[in-house]
Amino acid sequence: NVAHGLAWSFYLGYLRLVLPHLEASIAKFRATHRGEGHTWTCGSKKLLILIPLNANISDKLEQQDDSIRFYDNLPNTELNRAGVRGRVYKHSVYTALDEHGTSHVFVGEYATPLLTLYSMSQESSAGFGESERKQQVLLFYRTLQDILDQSLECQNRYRLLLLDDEEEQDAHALSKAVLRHLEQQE
Amino acid sequence: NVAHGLAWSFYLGYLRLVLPHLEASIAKFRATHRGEGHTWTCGSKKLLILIPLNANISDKLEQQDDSIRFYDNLPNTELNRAGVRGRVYKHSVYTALDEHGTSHVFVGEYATPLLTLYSMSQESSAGFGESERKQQVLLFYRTLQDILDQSLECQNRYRLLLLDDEEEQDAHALSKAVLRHLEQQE
Ligand SMILES: Nc1nc(=O)c2ncn([C@@H]3O[C@@H]4COP(=O)(O)O[C@H]5[C@@H](O)[C@H](n6cnc7c(N)ncnc76)O[C@@H]5COP(=O)(O)O[C@@H]3[C@@H]4O)c2[nH]1
Repeated sequence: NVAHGLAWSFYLGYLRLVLPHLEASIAKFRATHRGEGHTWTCGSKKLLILIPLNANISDKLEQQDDSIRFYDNLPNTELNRAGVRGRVYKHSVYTALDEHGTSHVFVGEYATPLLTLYSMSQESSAGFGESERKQQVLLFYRTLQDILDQSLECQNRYRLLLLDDEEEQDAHALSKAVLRHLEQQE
Repeated sequence: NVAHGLAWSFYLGYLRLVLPHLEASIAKFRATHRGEGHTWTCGSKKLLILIPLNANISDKLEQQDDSIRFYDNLPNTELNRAGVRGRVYKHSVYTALDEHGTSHVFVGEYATPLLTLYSMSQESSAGFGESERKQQVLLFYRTLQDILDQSLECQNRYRLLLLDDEEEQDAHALSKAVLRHLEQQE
């Protein structure tokens, strides 16, 4: 099952390497980005991992929802990996505007392996089509949840946001999901 | 099958994005690294993708074989991917000493998904063990070969080096495999 392997790859090759550095990165970022009028909450210190059920992923979050703006990148983490010297790992920081015009900070990105699931469903030689894709996204989500629940390195450092494709009619579905998460963390 | 999905992911999420930029990166590198006493050949302009059958991967190639030295990194490629702004992709350049003491340049790295296969075989909850791992590495290799054979973006820009675990007794197995490839390209 493709999604099972991609969930393990996402954890073993990324989340367990980067999440332990997240808090320190965010602290450095806040020290160099003071007084810029944005609201930081407890939820701002977790990596929001966006998982859209229809695997429809933008390269820039603000293309998905105009209440979202790119703020800046966190400082880089560099690791020697499998022959690549100083491979760079980074996360992007965004703000989401609520209905009062308050700008809330969050660190977020799509679960990149979903791009693979999406592209594989378009390549006839890859062996699965659009109808299986949604099942594979759900399998990815559940497998990742199980893995992360057992992971000490990742505990309390992330939040998986499963985004329903039925809410796609709402141009602000993404910022609303993010803001709901940030409120719940308070 | 885990290896099938990882091969597709490696192609769709990495090789087809980075290989088209390789030649230009190498040209820039050579312009800023002139007259340093190393030999460049046609084979030096392809990405050597190392696939050890026992999935035993070092983070630094020179740890595997002391005839290999790290030279420098190619210039970075930055791409906006799934919400990460300016995600960095880079390759490391190495030299391999032949038996006459000539230092040959190559751009090489292990196939990163093999790290996932290796770690999954160590995690009991991931669903496969050491005995299946070798089969999965072979499946990865064959699937990747088939995908790359059909890929216009990647044609002539890479070489897959399958490294036999029986040659592991030879401390210079890796540099010999690399040098054999470089000679064949002449
Ligand atoms: N050598 C090498 N250099 C790279 O820069 C690189 N980037 C990706 N890959 C490999 O290609 C394949 C597809 O990548 P994808 O991004 O879809 O999944 C990635 C992605 O979802 C996440 N990830 C890894 N590195 C990053 C990163 N820097 N930023 C965001 N996500 C990342 O974790 C998954 C597994 O990563 P790797 O296990 O390192 O191997 C990947 C994978 O096999 C790379 N391999």
